[in-house]
Amino acid sequence: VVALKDVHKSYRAGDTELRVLEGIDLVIEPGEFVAIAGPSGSGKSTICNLLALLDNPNRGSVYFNDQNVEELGDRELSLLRNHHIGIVFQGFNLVQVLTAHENVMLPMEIGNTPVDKASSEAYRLLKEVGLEGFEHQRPQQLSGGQQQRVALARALATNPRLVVADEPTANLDTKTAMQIIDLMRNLNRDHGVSFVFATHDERLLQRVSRIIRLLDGLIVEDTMQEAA
Amino acid sequence: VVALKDVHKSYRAGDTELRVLEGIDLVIEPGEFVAIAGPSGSGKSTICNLLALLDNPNRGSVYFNDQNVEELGDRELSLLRNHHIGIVFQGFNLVQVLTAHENVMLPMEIGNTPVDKASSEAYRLLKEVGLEGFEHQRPQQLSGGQQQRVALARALATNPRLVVADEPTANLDTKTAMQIIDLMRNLNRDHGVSFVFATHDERLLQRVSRIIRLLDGLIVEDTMQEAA
Ligand SMILES: Nc1ncnc2c1ncn2[C@@H]1O[C@H](COP(=O)(O)OP(=O)(O)OP(=O)(O)O)[C@@H](O)[C@H]1O
Ligand SMILES: Nc1ncnc2c1ncn2[C@@H]1O[C@H](COP(=O)(O)OP(=O)(O)OP(=O)(O)O)[C@@H](O)[C@H]1O
Ligand SMILES: [Mg+2]
Ligand SMILES: [Mg+2]
Repeated sequence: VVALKDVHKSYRAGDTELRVLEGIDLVIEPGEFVAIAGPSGSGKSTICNLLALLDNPNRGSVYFNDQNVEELGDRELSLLRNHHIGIVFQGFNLVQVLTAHENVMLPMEIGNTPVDKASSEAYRLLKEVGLEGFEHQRPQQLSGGQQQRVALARALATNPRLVVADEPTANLDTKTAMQIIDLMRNLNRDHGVSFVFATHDERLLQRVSRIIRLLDGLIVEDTMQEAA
Repeated sequence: VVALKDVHKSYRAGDTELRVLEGIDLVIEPGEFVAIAGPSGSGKSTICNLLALLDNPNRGSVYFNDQNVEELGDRELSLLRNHHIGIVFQGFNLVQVLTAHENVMLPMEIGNTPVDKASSEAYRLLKEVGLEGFEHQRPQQLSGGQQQRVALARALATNPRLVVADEPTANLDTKTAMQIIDLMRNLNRDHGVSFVFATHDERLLQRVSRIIRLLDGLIVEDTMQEAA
């Protein structure tokens, strides 16, 4: 569903160049439930941004459904992202002036879903992530873990084929984290939604079926496992 | 060093009232290394804000060094916080337009430390949290876990007596998290700095000497343990 071919990414700061990704080859098939693990600063968020088509590599190519995304115009790319990809950012990135319910509706409205349908779907998703009763709070009135769950509900709003979630359980206690992982596991099994997580959280790492380990800008391990 | 006496905290949203803390009694002695655990939304961050003197309870009192903080004027309170309390926020709250180095210097400059001393201390602290080489990056040029560590370095900048850290390891891989926990454990043992963590992270919970559990706005457990 998404693939990186010999992808390099570096940042320039003045005249120094920081090489973050040094040649990444990575294929995510439909229906996968994969984690990308690695030390702080190793490039997990950078890979998430590339997989979610939010950023471009300096070298190498990104493919979505076997098409090189460089061939797509801005508008096509934007539509594709809105319809097919859900992203949970490490810092949540919720719109501060909108309520939780409005935040979750946003991608659906951008995708031209009728308002009444978007509204009931947003209520349903917020209930699914355990936030019934909090729909009309704004982000600063929500706890860290509650904001994290609004961000997940928003990522699921347009029924995407691929969800890229950067540390989706970092701010959750174990009981809530397990409920959230169950929710994602069910969407994966019953609806074939592909999930790619950037995470260091053992509770999530134990429940994925494939772990990709990053170190010094390269993939050093890519193994299948029996999900717990 | 800090204590909450029968503290109640609630938020009003329209005509509904959300009761978050329902009567909390909590004493933190000098030199303690304590964790506050509990489900997402249970009130951990709310307690952190009260302990760090950033917020006031609706009922009940907060004492710092045995003095009721209500007796302090705004200016006194502000000086006390700057000199004696370091806080790590769940969302980091770094100043986006300043570099990591400048962010760490900020509390020292506010406290009238000479610039050259503040500058070398900031470099030292950033090295201690593993960020040597990243001192001149701004927050958006840093990974989530790197930002988290800048926030910790900033909290330690004025040699505070009490550090209140809200989920300080949530965005860190295990190796880095252990280094950070070691750093805090050493400051605690060798310099008597009191640490209060709000966390659900098992890796940190195993290394504190006391765990306070929150549920439905009340403390349901307060036990000493052998730190790992
Ligand atoms: N805009 C930028 N300019 C310069 N350097 C950057 C920029 N964005 C990220 N970096 C650097 O790229 C490296 C990788 O960052 P990335 O956010 O992908 O790491 P990560 O694996 O997600 O880390 P964490 O686990 O701490 O979230 C880091 O060393 C970071 O400092
Ligand atoms: N300004 C506010 N207005 C209304 N409700 C608020 C406000 N701030 C926090 N709350 C509510 O207070 C409750 C406790 O929030 P708090 O941030 O202390 O929880 P927490 O234990 O830190 O959660 P987490 O583990 O998710 O970070 C939550 O249900 C939250 O929605
Ligand atoms: Mg990251
Ligand atoms: Mg919190």
